[in-house]
Amino acid sequence: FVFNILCIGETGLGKSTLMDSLFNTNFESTPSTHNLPNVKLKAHTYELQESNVQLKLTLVETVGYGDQINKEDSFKSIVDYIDTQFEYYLQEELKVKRLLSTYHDTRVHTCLYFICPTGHGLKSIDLVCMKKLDTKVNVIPIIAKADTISKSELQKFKTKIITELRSNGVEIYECPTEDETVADVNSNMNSHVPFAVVGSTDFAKVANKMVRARQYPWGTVQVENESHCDFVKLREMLIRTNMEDLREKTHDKHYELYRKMRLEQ
Amino acid sequence: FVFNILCIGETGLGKSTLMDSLFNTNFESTPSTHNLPNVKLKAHTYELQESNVQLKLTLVETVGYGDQINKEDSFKSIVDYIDTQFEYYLQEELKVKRLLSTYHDTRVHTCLYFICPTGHGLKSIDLVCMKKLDTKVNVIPIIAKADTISKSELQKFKTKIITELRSNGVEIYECPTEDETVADVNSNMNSHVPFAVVGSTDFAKVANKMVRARQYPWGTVQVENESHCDFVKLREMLIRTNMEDLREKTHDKHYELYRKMRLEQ
Ligand SMILES: Nc1nc2c(ncn2[C@@H]2O[C@H](COP(=O)(O)OP(=O)(O)O)[C@@H](O)[C@H]2O)c(=O)[nH]1
Ligand SMILES: Nc1nc2c(ncn2[C@@H]2O[C@H](COP(=O)(O)OP(=O)(O)O)[C@@H](O)[C@H]2O)c(=O)[nH]1
Repeated sequence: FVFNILCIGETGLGKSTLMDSLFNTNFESTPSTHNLPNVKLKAHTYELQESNVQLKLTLVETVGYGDQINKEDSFKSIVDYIDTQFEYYLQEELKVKRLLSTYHDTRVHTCLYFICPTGHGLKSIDLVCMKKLDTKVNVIPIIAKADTISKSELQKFKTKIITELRSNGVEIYECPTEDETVADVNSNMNSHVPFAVVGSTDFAKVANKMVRARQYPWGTVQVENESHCDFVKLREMLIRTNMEDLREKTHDKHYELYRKMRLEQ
Repeated sequence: FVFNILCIGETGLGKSTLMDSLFNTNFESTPSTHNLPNVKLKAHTYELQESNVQLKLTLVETVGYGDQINKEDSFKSIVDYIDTQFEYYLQEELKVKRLLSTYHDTRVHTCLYFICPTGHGLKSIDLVCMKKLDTKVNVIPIIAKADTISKSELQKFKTKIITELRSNGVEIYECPTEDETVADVNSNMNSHVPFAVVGSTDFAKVANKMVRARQYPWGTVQVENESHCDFVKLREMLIRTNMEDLREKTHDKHYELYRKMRLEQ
């Protein structure tokens, strides 16, 4: 089982922390600095056991995204990375003697776009970036560090984001609802997008159990408490219910479009 | 009593909310959008009663700071604004028949620079901007939306910021410690910089009193609770202990430098 996730977001938005939380592990990662001259991507591949399945997970994270004073080239390295993985697959597919079944597929199955929890809406860089990526990868926007936003502000913020995405023609990933067995669960998930997530590498004792949490003087945010944030929904959507659909859409929709445009050149 | 504050920071960092909290009032302000093509400044002047003194307060806020994909011109409008106020004063000062005692002084007495609570350090734009302003205005860096940062992360973050400011030669405002009557209070204040602040336009009932607070499902952040954030220290430093020193340094140090460079041209 291969699964590849690309995380895009400004430095310090909790990308590494969220990945550790989602996969319940401590991925090796050196904390990023804010002063890279251009956006880099760092990719790591890990072998994990997830729901009794052997998972070959590749996590790709942007480094320095949004930090430059001039952000015009922020997208180039991201788009290049996605296209390069399509290109490798295409080259393998076009071989006379090929081994697609054992080929290590590095195509990006989903892009988690981390939105800054300003409360006001999307930034220009968010809209421009997601618009460049929506025909190349399944885009899932998430509100990072959602413990910054109170319940009353959150619904307004989510509505504003969805409105801005729609009015700018940005296509985001939607969980499939044709299959009756998952239709209800999936349309419920779709109604909560963008998921407001909180991640943590720390644990706290709550009701005699050690749970992932962020402790503040005024209270403890429990990552897996659904009345605190949408972390559980994101994990459900990403890893449990829709991993197969994300891989299929990458192959049948995004890769096909790349291949068609590439072979028409 | 005239006092002029310039607030610089990205959209959604809580600038208007903090001003409402500091002066315990509801300043008229339309929420900002993220898509201005360049940075604007909006200034409002208010008549307030503060600690039994009639205060003519001018609040200047950046609009659209840090939102542009290319941030190179972000500083120009800010520097121009500060210099323009010095220029108006200089023109009045140079008049033969002048009325300095009734002149409405619009020179910026302090610049509150709002730092994004990433936990990682300053962004390039923060360093470049504060470096451009430190010889023109009293710069007070503050960590915005400090309820995003846990106690254990906060000290590391503050240390990182101070280190980066020092290694980049950025001069920030320091409360005066020569006067024995305020030396202790002021050096204690200086040791807490950058102040980690939380603001709120909402109130909650705590111990039978209505206090400014942000309510979350996991707890209530009390703006004026000193174990929750440094809001009280900022208010103390700005409005109660050092307002006079901020005005004096603006006149004796920053304005004099402007005047000297201007008259040498
Ligand atoms: N308030 C809050 N802070 C978080 C959250 N996740 C991570 N952090 C903190 O934010 C800082 C940056 O996190 P990190 O995962 O290194 O961000 P990255 O640069 O995007 O990989 C660290 O101090 C984390 O403890 C969250 O959900 N909420
Ligand atoms: N977590 C947190 N949110 C805040 C704080 N202050 C303001 N906000 C929220 O952040 C959003 C933007 O605040 P606003 O004052 O309009 O920011 P401005 O654009 O910088 O003027 C609003 O939803 C506020 O309720 C704070 O101290 N902490």
